[in-house]
Parts: sequence; structure tokens; C-alpha cells
Amino acid sequence: AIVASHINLVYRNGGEEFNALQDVSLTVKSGEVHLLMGPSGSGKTTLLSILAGLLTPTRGQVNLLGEEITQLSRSRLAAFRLKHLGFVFQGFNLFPALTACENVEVAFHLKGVPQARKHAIELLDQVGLADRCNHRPQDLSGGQKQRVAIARALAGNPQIIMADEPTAALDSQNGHAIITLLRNLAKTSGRTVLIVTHDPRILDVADRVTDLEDGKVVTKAKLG
Amino acid sequence: AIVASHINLVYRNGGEEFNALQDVSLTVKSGEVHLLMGPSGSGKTTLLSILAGLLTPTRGQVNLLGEEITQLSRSRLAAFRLKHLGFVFQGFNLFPALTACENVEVAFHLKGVPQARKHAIELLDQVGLADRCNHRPQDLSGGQKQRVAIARALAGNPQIIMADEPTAALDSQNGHAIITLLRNLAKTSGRTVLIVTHDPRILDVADRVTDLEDGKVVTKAKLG
Ligand SMILES: Nc1ncnc2c1ncn2[C@@H]1O[C@H](COP(=O)(O)OP(=O)(O)OP(=O)(O)O)[C@@H](O)[C@H]1O
Ligand SMILES: Nc1ncnc2c1ncn2[C@@H]1O[C@H](COP(=O)(O)OP(=O)(O)OP(=O)(O)O)[C@@H](O)[C@H]1O
Ligand SMILES: [Mg+2]
Ligand SMILES: [Mg+2]
Repeated sequence: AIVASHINLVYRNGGEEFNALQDVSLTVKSGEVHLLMGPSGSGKTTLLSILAGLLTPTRGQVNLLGEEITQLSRSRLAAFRLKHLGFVFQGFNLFPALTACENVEVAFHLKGVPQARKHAIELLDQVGLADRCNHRPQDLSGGQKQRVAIARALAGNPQIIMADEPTAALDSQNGHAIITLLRNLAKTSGRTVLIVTHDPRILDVADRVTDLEDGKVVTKAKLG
Repeated sequence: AIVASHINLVYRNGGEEFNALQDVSLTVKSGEVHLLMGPSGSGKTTLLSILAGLLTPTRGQVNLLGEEITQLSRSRLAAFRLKHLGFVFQGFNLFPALTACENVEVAFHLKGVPQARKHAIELLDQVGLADRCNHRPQDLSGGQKQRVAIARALAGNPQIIMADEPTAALDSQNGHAIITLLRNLAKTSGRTVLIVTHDPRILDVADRVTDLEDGKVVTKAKLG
């Protein structure tokens, strides 16, 4: 469901150039829980952003569900992402002016799904936050913001879920619940789940792991 | 070095009230590595903010290094914090317009320590980021921002270090380096180190643990 071929990414800031990804290729099948791991600064967020169409690679192709997203126009890419992709940002990226419920409802509205409020409350309940519905991000703890971001990414049942360190701010019980939730999406609903993580607990539910180091793939361990 | 007595904190937003901390007391000695653990939303960030004088408790007292900080005027409290406390925020709180080096240098300037640039580079080197000196936060990875925040908190050798989940964004190798760094500050330099964490790896270097659940202290396990 996800095929990345020969991805290269150079960041250019003023006169400086930094080659963050070198010849990275990756394949993730539907129904699979795939982990992307590696040291801080190794290029994981950069790669995930490219796979989600949020960043254009300097070289290489990305194919999602049969679509060459690197070839799509900006508006067609935006529509594709809205329809097929749920993305959890490393920094959560919640809308600060909206409550937890509104942050999730907006995703349903954008997708034209009716009864947005009802569905938003159900999703927040799934991540243990039904009682935080009316709180804005500034009035939420770190782990609560993270869970709102996860709920928002799951709105509308996207076929592909990409999550950048979705348990980083969570204790073991909440982290376990999220890991189980993500695993079930892949195994019982056939979604494709790609998770960037430093969390060794997630290895238990992973089918495969891709390791990055200094912008290159170094290991592809098949575990399952 | 840190004594909190009967801390109570009620958040009031418009008509709503939320009692985030109920009758919390805590003692941390100098030379000690003390962990504050508990589920997401249990009140850890709230408590740390009160202990650091960043938030005023609804009831209760906080004594740092013999000083009743809850009694100090705002300006005297600010001066006290600058002199004695290094604080690592859960969200890093870096100055977005400044580079990594400048973020750390500013701390030295504020404390009147000469040769700020030289010291800033040394600290960034200690957290593995000497080569990111001239990058601004938007051009840094999550774990790199976290390490800059840690370096900034250590500027000027503060007597007390409080860190809110300082390894959340770090892989095992970088996480281990930070844990070792914090431990040595307590053990070889006699500082007081209070760490909020979900990271079980940090238990290895901890002397004592305080567990929070729903705003109350539930366990004080002495490990050492
Ligand atoms: N400004 C605020 N107004 C209202 N409620 C708040 C505010 N800040 C925090 N809270 C609530 O207080 C509780 C404790 O928050 P706190 O940030 O201290 O939790 P935490 O233990 O640090 O959690 P985490 O592990 O997720 O970071 C949470 O339920 C949170 O929703
Ligand atoms: N906008 C940018 N300009 C220049 N360099 C960048 C930019 N964004 C990221 N980098 C650099 O690219 C490298 C990879 O960053 P990336 O965010 O992908 O790492 P990561 O693997 O997600 O790290 P972490 O585990 O710390 O989140 C880092 O060295 C970072 O400093
Ligand atoms: Mg990252
Ligand atoms: Mg917190």
C-alpha cells in the first residue's frame, strides 16, 4: 500500500545544504504494522513527511494505494490525503483555538461525514478523553494533546495511518491502549499502519521494522 | 533542597473548575535523583510548574534551598529562579527566532556569565549537537530540540534541575546519555535533580520515586 523508491532529500537553508535522506526505499503492505526506527536526527520525520506528501523529495517516487503522489497536483494531493490518510504529527499540531472535540470534528466536517460531534466524542472516548471534550490544547496535558492528535488522525476511517512517535508523551497504560488500538486497525480492519517510534513496547505488535541511520536504511528485520 | 507541603491546585477556566492537585507533599534532598511518575493527566507538569515557581498553588508552600518561594515577590522569584534553577519544559519552549547556540547563550548572558558562546558550544557538544549550533528550532528534529532545551537548562550550573519528560523524544542511545548526564550532576556535583518521566530506563539511576494519580501522591518507593 506504500511504496517509496530511491528517496533523496536535501534541506537547503540560505547557503547551507544538508542531505537528510539518501536513496531510501521502503514497502509497506496493507494489514501491516510497520515501524520506522532510528536515532534522533536520523531522518524519520523527514521520511514520514515525504511518504505523506507533506514534503517533496529532492529525488525519488512515492506510491500510495497505487497512486504516484509525487506526480499529483497540490489540490489533487490534498484531496487524496484527506480521503485516504490519517497523520499524527510529532508535535501534535492541534488547532489552538478549538477544543478537543472541535479539533476532531473538523476532520469529519472536511471529509463530509455527518454527525461529526457524535463521532468525535466516540473517538475521544476510545483514547480515554471523553471528559476533556471542551478543553482547548493549552488546558490539556502533554499526553492528552497527543491522544487528541491520534483521535483526529483516525477520523473518517482512513486507509493509511502514519504516526510520528504516537506514544512519546504517554505512560505505560495509555501507551499500551494506543498501541493496541493501532494494531487492531491494521489486523481487524486491514489498514496500513506506519509508526515512527523510539518506544520498544511497540515492537511487540510490529510485523516489520525499517531502521534509519544518518538518512540511510540500515536494517530491515522481519519479525512476525 | 526541595520541600513541598500540602499543595493544592485548582484550575479555573470561565465557569469550570478542575482540582488538578490535592494535598501533595514532597521532599527532595540535594545529591538526589528523584522521579515523579504517573499516568497522563495525573498532575505531574502542574506540580513541577508549582515547584519551579512558574505557577502559584491554590494552597500550600514550596521551599527551595531554604527559601519560601511562595512568599517571594515576582521579581525576587524571577531572580531566584535564574540563579538556582534549570528547567526543561515538556514542550521545550525554545526561542524560535534564535539558533541552538543562541538559545543556550542567552541563558549565560542572563546570568552574567562571560564567554557565553564558548560555554554554549561546550554544552551543546555534551548533548551531541555541536554541529547544529546555527540551526533554528524549525530546522531541528524533535529529539534535537529536546536536547537544546536540556543544554539551556544546564547553563550556569544551577543547583536545582527540574526536567519534564527530558527523554520523551529520544532514542535509547541519546536517552541513555542524557540520563547519565543528569545522574552525574546529582552524584558528582551534588545538585538536586527532579525528573518527571514515563521512561522506565530512568528508574536505574533514581534514588526515589513519587507516584501521582489523579492529583494525589499514591506511592513513595525508596529504591536506592
Ligand atoms: N490550564 C488548564 N486548565 C484546565 N485544566 C488543566 C490546565 N492544565 C492542565 N489541566 C488539566 O490538569 C490535569 C493535569 O495536567 P498535567 O499537565 O499536570 O498532567 P501530566 O501528569 O503532566 O500529564 P502528561 O503525562 O500527559 O504530560 C489534566 O487533566 C489537564 O487536563
Ligand atoms: N528544515 C530543516 N532544515 C535543515 N535541516 C533540517 C530541517 N529539518 C530537519 N533537519 C535536519 O535533518 C535531520 C533529520 O531530521 P528529522 O526531523 O527527520 O529527524 P528524526 O529522525 O525525526 O529525529 P527525532 O527522533 O529527533 O525526531 C536532522 O539532523 C535535522 O537537524
Ligand atoms: Mg522526528
Ligand atoms: Mg505533563
